[in-house]
Amino acid sequence: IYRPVNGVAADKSQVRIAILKVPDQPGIAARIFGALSKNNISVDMIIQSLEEDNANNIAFTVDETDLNSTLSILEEVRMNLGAKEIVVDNDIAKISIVGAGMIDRPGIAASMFEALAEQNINIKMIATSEIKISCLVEKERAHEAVRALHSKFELDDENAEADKV
Amino acid sequence: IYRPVNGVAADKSQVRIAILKVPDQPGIAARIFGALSKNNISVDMIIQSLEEDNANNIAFTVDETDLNSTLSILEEVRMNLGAKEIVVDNDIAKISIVGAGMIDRPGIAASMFEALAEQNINIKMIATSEIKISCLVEKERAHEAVRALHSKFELDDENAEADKV
Ligand SMILES: C[C@@H](O)[C@H](N)C(=O)O
Ligand SMILES: C[C@@H](O)[C@H](N)C(=O)O
Repeated sequence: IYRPVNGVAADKSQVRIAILKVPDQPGIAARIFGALSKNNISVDMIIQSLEEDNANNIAFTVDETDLNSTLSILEEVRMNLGAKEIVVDNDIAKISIVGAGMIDRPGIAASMFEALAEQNINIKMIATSEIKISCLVEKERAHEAVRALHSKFELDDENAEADKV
Repeated sequence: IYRPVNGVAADKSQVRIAILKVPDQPGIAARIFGALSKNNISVDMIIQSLEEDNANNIAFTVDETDLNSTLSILEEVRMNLGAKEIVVDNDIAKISIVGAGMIDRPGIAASMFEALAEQNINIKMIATSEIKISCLVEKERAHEAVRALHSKFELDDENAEADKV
């Protein structure tokens, strides 16, 4: 059976960090992530949306074990850039749907968001690619989110089979 | 030779649309993208970063041929949600680096941002996944961006070979 979505994943080991009101000019993202990579900090998601008044926010996720080192590196960058502040959200679970068939399927992201909405789960952050759509939700909602997505994308019976093994 | 990045892509056929100051509560993303998908609008990137004062912005890209229909659908949603406004940026090129080996490689995103910074190219938007990092830049910088990335990730000689064929 062809399924556009063939799996759901939940990752509760990450923390979201954002540097607010960085100047929206060339070289800024390079400095931030250059500093992190020089210090061997592995970054998972990086999200930057629209600018406002010539400034922007850049949010990213790292493993929670890297929180303290990330914050000290980032504080130095923040001072050098004159960015407003650094904010941390450690109440996040990264919920992802994965599939080869998602590209050019307008309804897949909408269905994911609907599944979460039906459980009254708030979506804190969104990033998409052709084979993966990820949403950040509160940690304690992760299990429900996964169940709702298994159900929405009809992955339940497969899971029942797997559980019996 | 193992290369973490094996390709660079540029897409100049999209437009970025954002709906600003939507209420940050369950069901909002579902309504927006439900309305678009009901009308068969194919969405490529969806980006939502951190909330501010219980509201958020949601930005997404569609093919430029879908701009007008997207705007009329979105305006109706905007009114129903009481969202502040809709903004359009049609001066965008989506520049992506693709590779199987990018996961757990802290420096790849930083290198991409550095390549663009070295050409004084401003990064308008960022979204990442394990196999793809995408940045939106001004349309007229697309060609330079691709060249800079080919060079940074040493994909130049392969391209020279391909051109000779
Ligand atoms: C905000 C940040 O992305 C900046 N526009 C840059 O190009 O580095
Ligand atoms: C802003 C939007 O993503 C909202 N938080 C929702 O869950 O739908």
